[in-house]
Parts: sequence; C-alpha cells; structure tokens
Amino acid sequence: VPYIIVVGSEKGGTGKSTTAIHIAVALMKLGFRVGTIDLDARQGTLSAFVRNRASYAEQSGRRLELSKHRAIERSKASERAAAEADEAGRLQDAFDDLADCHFIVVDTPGSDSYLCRLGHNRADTLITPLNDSFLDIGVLAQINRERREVEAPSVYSQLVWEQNNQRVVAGRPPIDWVILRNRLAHIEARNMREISALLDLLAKRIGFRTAPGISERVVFREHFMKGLTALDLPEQVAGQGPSQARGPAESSSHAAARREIQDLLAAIGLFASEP
Amino acid sequence: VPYIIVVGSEKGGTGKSTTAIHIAVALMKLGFRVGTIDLDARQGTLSAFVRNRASYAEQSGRRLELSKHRAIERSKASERAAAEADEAGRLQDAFDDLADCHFIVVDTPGSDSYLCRLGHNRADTLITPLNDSFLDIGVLAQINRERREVEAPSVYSQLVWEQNNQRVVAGRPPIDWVILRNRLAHIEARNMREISALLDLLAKRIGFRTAPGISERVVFREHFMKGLTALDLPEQVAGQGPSQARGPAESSSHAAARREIQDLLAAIGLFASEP
Ligand SMILES: Nc1ncnc2c1ncn2[C@@H]1O[C@H](COP(=O)(O)OP(=O)(O)OP(=O)(O)O)[C@@H](O)[C@H]1O
Ligand SMILES: Nc1ncnc2c1ncn2[C@@H]1O[C@H](COP(=O)(O)OP(=O)(O)OP(=O)(O)O)[C@@H](O)[C@H]1O
Ligand SMILES: [Mg+2]
Ligand SMILES: [Mg+2]
Repeated sequence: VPYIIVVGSEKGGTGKSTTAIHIAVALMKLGFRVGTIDLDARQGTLSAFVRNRASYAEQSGRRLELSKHRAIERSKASERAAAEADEAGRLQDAFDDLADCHFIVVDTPGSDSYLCRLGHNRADTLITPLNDSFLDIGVLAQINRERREVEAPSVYSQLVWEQNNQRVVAGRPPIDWVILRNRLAHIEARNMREISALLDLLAKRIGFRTAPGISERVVFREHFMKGLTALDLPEQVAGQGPSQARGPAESSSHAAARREIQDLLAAIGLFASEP
Repeated sequence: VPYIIVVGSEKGGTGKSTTAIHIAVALMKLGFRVGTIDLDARQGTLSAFVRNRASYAEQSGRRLELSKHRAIERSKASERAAAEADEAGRLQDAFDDLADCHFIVVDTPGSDSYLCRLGHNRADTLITPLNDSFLDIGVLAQINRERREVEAPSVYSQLVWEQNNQRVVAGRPPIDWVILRNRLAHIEARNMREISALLDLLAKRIGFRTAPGISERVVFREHFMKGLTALDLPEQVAGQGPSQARGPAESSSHAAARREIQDLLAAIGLFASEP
C-alpha cells in the first residue's frame, strides 16, 4: 500500500509545489516507485514540471527517473453534490492507478476546495511549507497581538483537524502533520527567532511538529523548465560545456540544497526503508 | 470618483497582500483618503493588517493614518446564480461606502472566483506581483520549453483580457496592467536576466507593462503584527529605547524599501496628483 505524502496549505506561494517536486525526485533517486497527483490542475505547476522533465529527458537523451502522474481537474458540475461525487470518483481512480507505487506525493492548491479536503484526508504525512513571516503564521492560528497566546485556530488548522478526526474515527492512522519553514534567509536573525518561538508555541496547541528548514536558493527554481532539480545536477547541465561549468561557489549551494532535501526526508522518517 | 487599484494574481504568495498594504499606506502618507477592500476574506491578510494597525495606534497612542476598510466574504448560497448576485451586491455596497475616497486599494485571493473576477473588472490599475521564477511565469503564459515563444496565454491572462474587454465594451477606460517583480534577490544574476528577457517577450504578447521591482527585505514583513510598514518607521518603533535603536545598516534597508514603494507609485503614475 503506497505511503501518501500530501503537501498542503491554504496560504499561497509558500513552496508547496516546489516541496512536492523535490520530495518526489528525491524518493525516485532512492529507487522507489513514485506516483504524483496534482490537485491544483488549474495552475498545474507540478504537472508542468513532470511534463518538462519527460520532454527534456527525451530531447537530451538523459536517463531521468519519471513519476507516474495524474492531474485532477475540479468538477464543472454546477450542483454541489454532483460536483463532489465527480471529484471523489476521479481522485479514487487516480489512487487506484498508482496503487503499485511505494510513495504517492500529492500537491494541492493554496485555497479551500472539496478536492483539496479529500486530498488532505488521504495524507499519511502532511507537509505544510511556511515562509518565515507573520503574514504566514495566520494560516495556522490567529495570534494575540502581543504575540503571547493563540486566540483561535485558523480555518486551515480546523480543516486538518477535521480530516484527521475522520481518519481516526474510521480506524486509520492519524495524519503526521509536519510544518516546514521554507525560503529561509541566510542572514536575518531577529525575525527568524520570533517566528521560531511562535511555531514552538503553536506546535503544542495546534498539534504539529516542525522539520529542519529549507533555505532560499535559486537552484530550487532555476531548472524548472527542464524539469531538473539540484538532486539531478551533479552531472553537467546539458547545454553547458566544461568551460561554462559553475564556479565552486554554486556547487556548494547545490550540495547544501541536496542536504536540506535529505534532512527533510529523514525528518518525515522516510529514510528507514529502502525499496 | 475614486481611482481603483487592484492587486491580483492567481499565483499564490507572490506578494499581493504585501503590495496592497504598502500602496495603501504610501497613499495615506501623501494625504489621500484611502479605502481598502479585502476580497480574500477567508485568509484576510489585508484585514488583519488594518486591524493590527488600528489596535497598535490605540495602544501606543501613535497617530497612524487608517484606511476605511471593507472585507467581502464569499457567498454561502449553494446555487451559483444566487451566490453571484449576493457577491455582486455586497461588493457594490462596499464601493458605494468608499465613494468619497481618492483611492481604493483592493486585495484579491490567489485563486479564481466570481468575486475575484468582479474585483478585476473594477481595476483602473491592476498590479500583478511576480516572483523571479519560472514557476511564476506560468501564471501569465505557457512558454515553449526552449523558452523562445509563447505557446498559449494562461487562464489568468485570459481572465484579465475578458474583464478588460467588458470594460471597453461598456465605454470605460481599459485596465492599466502592471507586472511587479517582487522579492528580488540581491545578488542572483543569470536567473534574473532570463526572467527579465521572458517578461519583455510576454509584455507585448500578453499586453502589460512592468514596474521597477521590489527587493526581498525583512522590513516588508517584520512589523505586520503592529500594522506598521517601512513607511512608518523613521520614528522609533515603540518598545525600543534609543539604546536598542537599529544599527545604521538596518535603516539603509528601510530607506531603500521606502524608495522602492515610491518608485512603484511613480510607475503607476500616481505621483502626478496631490490631494
Ligand atoms: N527554497 C526556495 N528557494 C527559492 N525559491 C523558492 C523556494 N521555495 C519556493 N520558491 C519559489 O517561491 C515561489 C512559490 O513557490 P511554489 O510555487 O512552489 O509555492 P506554492 O505554495 O506551490 O504556490 P501556490 O499557492 O501558487 O500553489 C516560486 O516562485 C518558487 O520558485
Ligand atoms: N518584498 C518582500 N520582501 C520580503 N518578504 C516579502 C516580500 N513580499 C512578500 N513577502 C513575504 O512573502 C510571503 C507572501 O506574501 P503575501 O502574503 O503578501 O503574498 P500574497 O500574494 O498575498 O499571498 P496569497 O496568495 O496567500 O494571498 C509573505 O510571507 C510575505 O511576508
Ligand atoms: Mg503550487
Ligand atoms: Mg494575500
């Protein structure tokens, strides 16, 4: 039975698709069979990455691991009950198609929808990326302005609790909810400390744990059009001869990027098993 | 008649709320009466900022300019036509309430909705923030993988065109669509050049112009809980005595942040008129 990793948050642009892409590629590099599901088919960042990767592999002749991919569009039915039945059916079909995978990585949109809630319900591990910003904290809870206490859980936290309760009532394991600080600055001190202290306070109240963070690095986005990640890069990026090879400084950021993704996999507890 | 500035994009987390906040405060500092409308009331970042600002002004005794604010919830009616009539009515009420303002700044969610489309229809100027990333370019157009040509406009570009057409057919001025590069890195070179070249290509095809960019600066987010921006900061931030005052290095980032916001207002062409 595949282990399902969902990347979700109602806050936009925190790095959901970027995280889903890097986890999927990292698991494939370890030799696992990986399925990917895009529940944000309108924007389709994950689907575009998978397409770019397949097309680049074909064009360049490079042997690249490819995930088995399914994108689920929102239903066009205007009557709510019919739309929900349509979405539930198509999502179930996708999980059935991917039943032979070791892992399934699911990307979700930065907004609330029935399809998105269904996706959260299937999460063995839920990863919620967060920027180091008070604007992002609001997706977890409303904080008292003096920042000393949680006034109320957010609508998103309530959504996760609700899906978790449904799993537990049905005798399934609870969601392992992991908050991932993303796009960490390399130098900022005070703001990071304040956010870190707030997250510690929230972790107990809201019921999540935190993973080691991921820094702001251009390598996490610059090879998107070729469907490549830092995990693919030790080899020469096609189109660059030895003379255009990166300076040592760049490869140290690549190495650090690879380590951050590996630390994330370890924090989720996925390193234990080999395929 | 108020001049309406809408900040929109279907791509999440590009800095829509951050941009709306800074434009609103900058216009208030110039002495204009400013209304703010939050069409993303579920997440409510702009509404939280306005609340935080009012509460901090009260608590600290500081005289801070405050906008006249309205948040518009999505309709709960399950039948589509009824929901749309409800949303259109409440949005019109909000514009009527703010009719005595010089400017109205509208923040929108990072997803498609009827309310969001209505908001775009009212835009005299539409500002679309964008991160310097190939993941963000997809919100404007699907690009041929070799990055040399536009394969198709995105669903969001088509949405803007559609709203623009409706305005023109009704004899109203077209939308002035401005793309704002946001969270610019301070050092990255190659990635920025590639994005910049792509945007130049897209500007003609899709029909927008670009404004000078805004850099990644912690000052754009660190005082959110007090409802303050870099534009408010030259005075001592309450709670910090002279001995804890910022080092000179921090104030140079504040000064640069203020300049970037002023450059943005100038690029929109708002500097011409005083209240
Ligand atoms: N660690 C990182 N370093 C550098 N850039 C990053 C990093 N993580 C994400 N980004 C960039 O931040 C932006 C947002 O990331 P992404 O699109 O993955 O977020 P998302 O949560 O999937 O957004 P949406 O809500 O639109 O689905 C993109 O431009 C992406 O390239
Ligand atoms: N120029 C900047 N410098 C530093 N941080 C920034 C800047 N602009 C935005 N941010 C941060 O980036 C994140 C996204 O910004 P913001 O929430 O304003 O985007 P948004 O487009 O409104 O997101 P959503 O799609 O969720 O509505 C926030 O954490 C914010 O603090
Ligand atoms: Mg995404
Ligand atoms: Mg926002």
